[in-house]
Amino acid sequence: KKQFAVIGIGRFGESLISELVRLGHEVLAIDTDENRVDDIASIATQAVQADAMDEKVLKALDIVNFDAVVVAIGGDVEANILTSITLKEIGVKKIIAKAHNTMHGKVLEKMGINMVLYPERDMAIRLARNLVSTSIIEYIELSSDHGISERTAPLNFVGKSLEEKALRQRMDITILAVRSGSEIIVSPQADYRIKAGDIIVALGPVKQLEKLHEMD
Amino acid sequence: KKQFAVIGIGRFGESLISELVRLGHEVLAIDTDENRVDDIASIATQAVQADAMDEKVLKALDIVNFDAVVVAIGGDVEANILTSITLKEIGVKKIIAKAHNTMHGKVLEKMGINMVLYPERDMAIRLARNLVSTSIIEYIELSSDHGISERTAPLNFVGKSLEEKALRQRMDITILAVRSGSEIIVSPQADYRIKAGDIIVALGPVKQLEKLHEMD
Ligand SMILES: Nc1ncnc2c1ncn2[C@@H]1O[C@H](COP(=O)(O)OP(=O)(O)OP(=O)(O)O)[C@@H](O)[C@H]1O
Ligand SMILES: Nc1ncnc2c1ncn2[C@@H]1O[C@H](COP(=O)(O)OP(=O)(O)OP(=O)(O)O)[C@@H](O)[C@H]1O
Repeated sequence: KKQFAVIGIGRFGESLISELVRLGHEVLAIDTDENRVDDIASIATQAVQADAMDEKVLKALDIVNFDAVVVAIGGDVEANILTSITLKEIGVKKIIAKAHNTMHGKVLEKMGINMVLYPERDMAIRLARNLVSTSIIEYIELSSDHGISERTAPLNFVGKSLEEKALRQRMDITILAVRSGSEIIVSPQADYRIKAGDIIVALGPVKQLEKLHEMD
Repeated sequence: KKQFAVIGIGRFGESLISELVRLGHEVLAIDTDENRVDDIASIATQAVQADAMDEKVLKALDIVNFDAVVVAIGGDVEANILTSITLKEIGVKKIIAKAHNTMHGKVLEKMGINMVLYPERDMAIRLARNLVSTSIIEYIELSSDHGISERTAPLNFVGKSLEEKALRQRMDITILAVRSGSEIIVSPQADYRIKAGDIIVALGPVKQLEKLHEMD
């Protein structure tokens, strides 16, 4: 069981806290805004109203012993930077900070913050690749009639489960695996719900794979 | 060569326009803000100052014939929803909209928008998985002394190139492939720069793979 601190309970911070807790780990949530602290109190292991730029508070919370601290402060770029610097100075080993824009991100990188995140740019790049490459990414020929091919999930698959698409019955296609973000799900269950950007690894007759390939 | 329209030139919209152009496609950028239109004019194929809620403007731009239209308007949730509805009404086939929060996203999904994106939540979930699973994801035993293992890139690899890490010289480990986001790079070049969340597929002596596994 790991211990994390998330500073700033915006949309990113809130989703991060929820997911870390869901994965079975302890999360300390910190925010200056009392309402946000109250809203997260039932989800986070501990929720504290505090100004994260205050070194005394961070030390009192024993934050230096956490597995990682995430600076999820957004619009206030100076608060984000000052908090990140303070965490580094008191000896936090693993600091991840969300950058509000490219300039802010460069400052954080120059400061030696372990990981700097750009959610908007990241998603834009993934969407761009999804929009342009409906082409087959990889193809393995099993015989002149059968193959295995990889392609980004057609748009009309997104949000649907594999059983809803009934590919085996309707197209004689078997989904061997799905790459979703940075994970790979081998032999996905029938209730697996396809997400935007997922890459589907399909086995089937060449003609059916071509049909799959033509769907956008 | 595909044709895309991106409405709203915020951080997400701007990164999307740049990446689509970089990938060799045509992009029409639309924003009400003259400064943002001017700033993107040298990158986008075409940049137009307009209110995207205005059906007459959208029709005049022939937007219904584009391969996809992305609604990247942020804070003004009503403008985002109204623009998405208008695009659907005039017959645009592929509409992708960025949701400002979960409530907004639900409205868009109920409206039948093809793809609804949540950049902050998406990145938070990917970060959460990266933070908790430094454990080996997959392991193939080649012999009692050698194996192939997969793990998320250690934090201190992020941002560095493979040649900087010099894994073959220093640890006798060969990087067979890197999964980055939704793509897989087989036999990556020495100048490949490791990104946050990347999954490394490594071949080497069991003891060295264990050392790699213990790095956080
Ligand atoms: N010094 C500080 N200490 C602790 N929390 C802070 C501090 N400054 C700002 N915050 C909090 O950070 C949170 C996130 O900031 P903000 O809402 O500006 O970011 P955002 O970029 O819109 O976030 P997101 O994109 O994740 O929704 C806010 O709840 C805010 O109260
Ligand atoms: N009706 C409209 N027509 C065209 N553009 C619009 C309209 N309303 C807002 N925009 C533009 O959308 C752009 C993005 O919106 P905004 O900056 O509020 O979003 P954001 O959530 O901060 O974006 P990001 O997270 O991508 O940086 C702005 O440049 C704004 O001028």
